[in-house]
Amino acid sequence: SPRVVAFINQKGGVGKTTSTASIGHALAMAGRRVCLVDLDPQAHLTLHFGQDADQLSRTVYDLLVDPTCTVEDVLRRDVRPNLDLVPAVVDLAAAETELATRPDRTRILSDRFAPVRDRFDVILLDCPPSLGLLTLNALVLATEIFVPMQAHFLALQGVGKLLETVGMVSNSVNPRLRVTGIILCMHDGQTSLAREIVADLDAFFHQAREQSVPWSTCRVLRPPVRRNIKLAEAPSFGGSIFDYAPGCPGASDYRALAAQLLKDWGMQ
Amino acid sequence: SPRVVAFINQKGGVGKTTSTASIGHALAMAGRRVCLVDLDPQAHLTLHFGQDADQLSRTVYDLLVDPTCTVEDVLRRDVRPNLDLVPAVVDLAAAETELATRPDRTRILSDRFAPVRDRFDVILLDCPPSLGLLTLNALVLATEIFVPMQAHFLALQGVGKLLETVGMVSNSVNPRLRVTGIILCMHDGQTSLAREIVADLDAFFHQAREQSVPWSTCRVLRPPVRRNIKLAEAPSFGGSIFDYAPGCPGASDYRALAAQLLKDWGMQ
Ligand SMILES: Nc1ncnc2c1ncn2[C@@H]1O[C@H](COP(=O)(O)OP(=O)(O)OP(=O)(O)O)[C@@H](O)[C@H]1O
Ligand SMILES: Nc1ncnc2c1ncn2[C@@H]1O[C@H](COP(=O)(O)OP(=O)(O)OP(=O)(O)O)[C@@H](O)[C@H]1O
Ligand SMILES: [Mg+2]
Ligand SMILES: [Mg+2]
Repeated sequence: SPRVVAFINQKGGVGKTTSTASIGHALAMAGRRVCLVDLDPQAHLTLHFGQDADQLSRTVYDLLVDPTCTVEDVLRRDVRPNLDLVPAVVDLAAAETELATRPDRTRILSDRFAPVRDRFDVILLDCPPSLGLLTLNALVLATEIFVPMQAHFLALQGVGKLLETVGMVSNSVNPRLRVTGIILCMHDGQTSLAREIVADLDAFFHQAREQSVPWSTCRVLRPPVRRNIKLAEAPSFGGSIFDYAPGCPGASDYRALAAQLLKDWGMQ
Repeated sequence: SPRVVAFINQKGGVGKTTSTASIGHALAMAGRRVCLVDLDPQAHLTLHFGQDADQLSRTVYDLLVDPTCTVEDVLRRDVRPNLDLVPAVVDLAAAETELATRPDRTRILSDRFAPVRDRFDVILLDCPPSLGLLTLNALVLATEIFVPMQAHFLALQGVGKLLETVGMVSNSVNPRLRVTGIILCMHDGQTSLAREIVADLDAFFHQAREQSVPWSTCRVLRPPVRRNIKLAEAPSFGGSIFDYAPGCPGASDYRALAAQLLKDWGMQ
């Protein structure tokens, strides 16, 4: 049964989409069957793979709001070898309002995705910068959570609030949900600020191992992903970093992260 | 009558708070009477000036929801020489829901702030990463808007949506509202991506000069603010960049930006 990872952080611009796209593509290149799901009305993950929203007749929006729409209708097969994508479009912003009154509104994605779930080794869910209904749908489908973040002082504040929300979800709708990894994005490893923040995070998760909390097995994933302008350029070429600049430091860091995940998951 | 500038961008982590704090402090150091208003439930601007939320009995939240609370109650005088602050706390997140049914809900800040408005030369409003009710209150009080952003491909998309919202507000509640400046934050000036994005922005605003749109006088402000880790470190010391590292490149860029603004505003 597949690893289902939600990339979550209610702070904007921290590296959720870049991490989902890059790790997803790296895992597919390593031969695993991967599905990416774009849950953000900004549809940046969809852009990362050159998918034109105007040509998308069926997206995750339809999957959520239209009972006649199936996951087979929206699944774009092999956008890259071994890599499928459920795309998003801007209309998705309306989903939160449209679904607000349905009693099963946090379960919809999980229920609708179920028929194809076991087709994949890994499913990655890119979430918008909020803890609203779209993110909650991801938290119900997922088995684990990665938190992309920058090693900055203000970023630490958001993490506390995020863990609190995860705690509530795992206590109510998805008891097996774990926070298993922090991804350090846009990392300036040379600075004392970054080193201090990483040390704080390592210490926090070390003492959490003794507690019965959903992040008791969480650790900071290595390597951190260095700031590398190539990662910001790639989406303007409609491709991931592995399409655009496979030899650059950003590609190398994400490839190493993916390789480490395959080890941890016993999937080599 | 004062310059009232809202720092707006619905994308997260683009430099709104850092710009509001740094430009505000620089203008105060240049001898102008400045008021900063923190409209973000994250209360990062409040942190930037070492203001402890637990000690804040009165914040912008009270100003918005409690009719007995006056602006004099919440105004923290001289947090730095010439610099007053209306702080925020996390409770502010509830304001959007609490005010949702009031017919005057976008005017409240403007109305409640009116008694002290003319005490200042410049009022700067730090907004959350959304186009919701708190940001709309800023848009009604403001006379102009600055948009902090990174010169990245994905950042351009957000700007279009932002301008559309500004257009709607200026057509309905605040006809004199102008978008007057783009602030380039965390700028990697050496990269071709940054140069291309800046060229695109310059060209866009050049052709907008002929149109009757609220951004017809907007330009990219100079200098761009370089990426500088000192700017990320400053809030962890409870101070602005001018308290923490007044000689660093980040301080120099924001000081130069503020000086240019004073020229443009005829306020030297
Ligand atoms: N390691 C990196 N080096 C340089 N630029 C990066 C890096 N990682 C991400 N970026 C750029 O930073 C910006 C924000 O990254 P990204 O879109 O992945 O964040 P996000 O958390 O998904 O944002 P949002 O909250 O808007 O969904 C993008 O322009 C992206 O290209
Ligand atoms: N020029 C810069 N160089 C380095 N770091 C910076 C720079 N400007 C801002 N930062 C850091 O980047 C992060 C995001 O900046 P900031 O908080 O100003 O953005 P924001 O748009 O206000 O975010 P939010 O949407 O969460 O309110 C912060 O950790 C900040 O310290
Ligand atoms: Mg994203
Ligand atoms: Mg901010």
